[in-house]
Amino acid sequence: MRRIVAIANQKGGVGKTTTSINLAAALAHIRQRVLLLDCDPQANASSGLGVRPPASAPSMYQVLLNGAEAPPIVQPFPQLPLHLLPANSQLAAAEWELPGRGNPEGLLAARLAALAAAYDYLIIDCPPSLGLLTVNALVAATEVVIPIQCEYFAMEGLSLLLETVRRIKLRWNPNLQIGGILLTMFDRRNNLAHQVANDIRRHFPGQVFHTLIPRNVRLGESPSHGLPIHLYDPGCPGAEAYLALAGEFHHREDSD
Amino acid sequence: MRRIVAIANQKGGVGKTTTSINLAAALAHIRQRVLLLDCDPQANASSGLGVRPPASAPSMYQVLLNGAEAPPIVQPFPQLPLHLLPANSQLAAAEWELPGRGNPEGLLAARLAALAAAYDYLIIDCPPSLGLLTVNALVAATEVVIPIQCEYFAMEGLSLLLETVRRIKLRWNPNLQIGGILLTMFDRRNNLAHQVANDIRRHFPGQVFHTLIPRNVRLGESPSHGLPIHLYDPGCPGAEAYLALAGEFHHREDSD
Ligand SMILES: Nc1ncnc2c1ncn2[C@@H]1O[C@H](COP(=O)(O)OP(=O)(O)OP(=O)(O)O)[C@@H](O)[C@H]1O
Ligand SMILES: Nc1ncnc2c1ncn2[C@@H]1O[C@H](COP(=O)(O)OP(=O)(O)OP(=O)(O)O)[C@@H](O)[C@H]1O
Ligand SMILES: [Mg+2]
Ligand SMILES: [Mg+2]
Repeated sequence: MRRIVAIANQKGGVGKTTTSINLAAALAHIRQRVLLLDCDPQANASSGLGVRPPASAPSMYQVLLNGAEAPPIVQPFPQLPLHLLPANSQLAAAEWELPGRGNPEGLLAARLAALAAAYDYLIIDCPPSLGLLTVNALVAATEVVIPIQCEYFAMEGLSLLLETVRRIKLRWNPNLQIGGILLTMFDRRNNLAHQVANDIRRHFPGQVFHTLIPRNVRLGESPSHGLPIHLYDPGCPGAEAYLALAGEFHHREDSD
Repeated sequence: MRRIVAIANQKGGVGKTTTSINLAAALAHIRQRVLLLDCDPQANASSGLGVRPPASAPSMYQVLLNGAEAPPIVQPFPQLPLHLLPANSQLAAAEWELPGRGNPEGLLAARLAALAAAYDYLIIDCPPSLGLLTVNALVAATEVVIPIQCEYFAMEGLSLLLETVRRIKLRWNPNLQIGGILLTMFDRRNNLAHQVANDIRRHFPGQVFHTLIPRNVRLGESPSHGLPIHLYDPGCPGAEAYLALAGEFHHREDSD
């Protein structure tokens, strides 16, 4: 069963891009065919893998807005079955050009129908907002993974995001499931982190991944080398956590 | 000279809200009359001070969209000359309702003309995007303060933000200055942080605040108590840093 996974949370800086890159790479490491789609005009998922299409080159913008003939898919590491559909800053224009099209919410879903066949997993990195780019990802997705920092503001935005997911499921995408809530940048020396983690597990029983992503400085360094964490520093806590997450994610019962 | 300060950066989670709340409170602590405006639909600046207007109550949304008669300004702490114009999730609708108005970019500036007279500083917390809410803040502002984490992705987004500021200055707001780049969540044990900080200082000489905001767990805790840092834990590194920032900010030569 092909899985299209949106990594979304309108709260900024919670680890969406870090999770998109490293979950995608870890799934490729366990021999899954993976396509990572960069749906954020900041294009951090692209640059974090060393891919920076110049402003005039084809990228996610063309695929969304004019269904580019051959989508500009790259394979950054020959030894990994990880493909990337990169973005650049042109994508920022999509937020106000999309409303002028018929079915502006469903454009990505329509484009993915042709692309998805070649992959086991499609992972979509979303911007920190609930605008049309995130809506497109949620309409196209079979599930949404919600990275969340164990900080006070984390809980505030979660109900708004879950409400948006419910509305999208009702109106455009009845298949959309909650893939799981992922606790990121977890610092076990910090009391607040434990309190928030317990709160989240209590509020959303059975929906929080067992794998916790620890705060690990190597995860902040790896994008500056254009490498996913398990190629940058295979033995570090960050690499182990994302490989564990890929295992948990891949072996989850679909009926969950 | 009244100063209207937008705290902006489309990169998520860099400390915009933490800086808005704590710079505003620290300026009030040194007896400046301060109005904090929450322009982010996440409403973290409001909830971080314990203020949560229900969805139906007047808030920033009404002020922007229909110039509410008496703006719903509150003073969360009687002992501090800190006023707050709070937001709630209704503000999310503004991003798509504003384009239908005449001069959608200049609505906040028009509303502030009447409000600003009573204050020395107006501090505007922005969402993690360069959409119409952030544009409104930049059009209304006399200066923009850019919080930036000393991480790899930090530099990527900075040129896009500075380009946006330049365009806004040309088209709508010739008074808009760069108030300064603020290095936040600085962890002096982390090599990458030092590298990025040096890079930023080299690329933007004279525009980076001398005050560095350290990573300090108390800054993550204070919003859960609805208190600015200098009321929550007056002696902690976070409180000292924001008081130092207020001092540097207030005594900066205007001609800088
Ligand atoms: N587990 C971690 N440990 C340490 N640093 C991390 C971790 N996860 C992410 N980071 C760093 O924290 C910052 C924010 O992470 P990231 O950019 O992935 O968040 P995001 O949610 O994608 O942000 P945005 O909302 O801007 O899209 C980045 O600089 C990243 O390198
Ligand atoms: N110096 C600091 N030390 C430790 N934690 C911090 C610091 N500054 C901010 N934080 C915490 O980091 C998280 C992100 O900060 P904050 O919410 O202020 O960023 P933001 O840029 O406003 O995010 P958004 O892009 O979602 O608006 C929050 O949980 C906050 O409490
Ligand atoms: Mg991101
Ligand atoms: Mg904020």
